[in-house]
Amino acid sequence: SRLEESVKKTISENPVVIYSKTWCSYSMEVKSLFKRIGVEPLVIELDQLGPHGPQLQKVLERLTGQYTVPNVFIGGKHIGGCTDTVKLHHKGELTTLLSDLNIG
Amino acid sequence: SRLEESVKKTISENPVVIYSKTWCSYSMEVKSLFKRIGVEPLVIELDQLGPHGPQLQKVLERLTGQYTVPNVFIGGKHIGGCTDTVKLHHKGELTTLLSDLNIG
Ligand SMILES: N[C@@H](CCC(=O)N[C@@H](CS)C(=O)NCC(=O)O)C(=O)O
Ligand SMILES: N[C@@H](CCC(=O)N[C@@H](CS)C(=O)NCC(=O)O)C(=O)O
Ligand code: FES
Repeated sequence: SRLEESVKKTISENPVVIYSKTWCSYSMEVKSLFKRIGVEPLVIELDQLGPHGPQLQKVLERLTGQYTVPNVFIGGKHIGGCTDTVKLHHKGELTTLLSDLNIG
Repeated sequence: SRLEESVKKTISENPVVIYSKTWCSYSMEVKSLFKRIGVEPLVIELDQLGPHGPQLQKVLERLTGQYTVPNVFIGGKHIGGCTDTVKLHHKGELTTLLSDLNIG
């Protein structure tokens, strides 16, 4: 579908992409984590897109198996949600992954 | 207002009350915290009350200054949100407060 193609384009053209909701604390946590490590993600706030928000959320589920937000992509790869990203960081693997991809 | 009176009644008649949203991870965290310490809170899911949900959320803001969820009350007293409750627990003060009130 066209929406699916636009998501694939977005995650391939942007090193870090976060599908988020503005009022969601887990989304806030993952956004501020990237800020702390000096990386500026492309953030797409699903609650600010009118009817496109829920549509995008379903497309992301189709593409990644994950319906929930935040939904995090690094270097075009699906990373997961807040907990997954924080775990990766605690293992030291987040900054490694980012530097391997020359991000940040 | 009648809604305000019903909130005051709810928090005075129930030792632990959590105003929550079913799909919110912070709400899930605080609900499972009480479960882990063996306390059964009264949980009011604001997203399952149709138009009453947003109305209740505004009443809670008027009563406590807090608009966000989760919104936690113990022994009729406003405790705060997820972070506040977790902090209290890490300091050992949550179980103390609950036992002082003969809860759980
Ligand atoms: N363990 C997941 C939890 C994700 C989750 O449950 N997200 C909630 C918001 S906190 C969600 O997407 N709920 C459905 C919705 O908002 O549409 C993570 O760490 O990201
Ligand atoms: N630090 C607060 C954060 C509370 C917060 O930002 N809650 C969000 C959901 S996670 C909220 O209520 N957003 C507005 C809404 O859902 O109506 C806490 O620990 O509870
Ligand atoms: S909506 Fe509350 S943590 Fe996501």
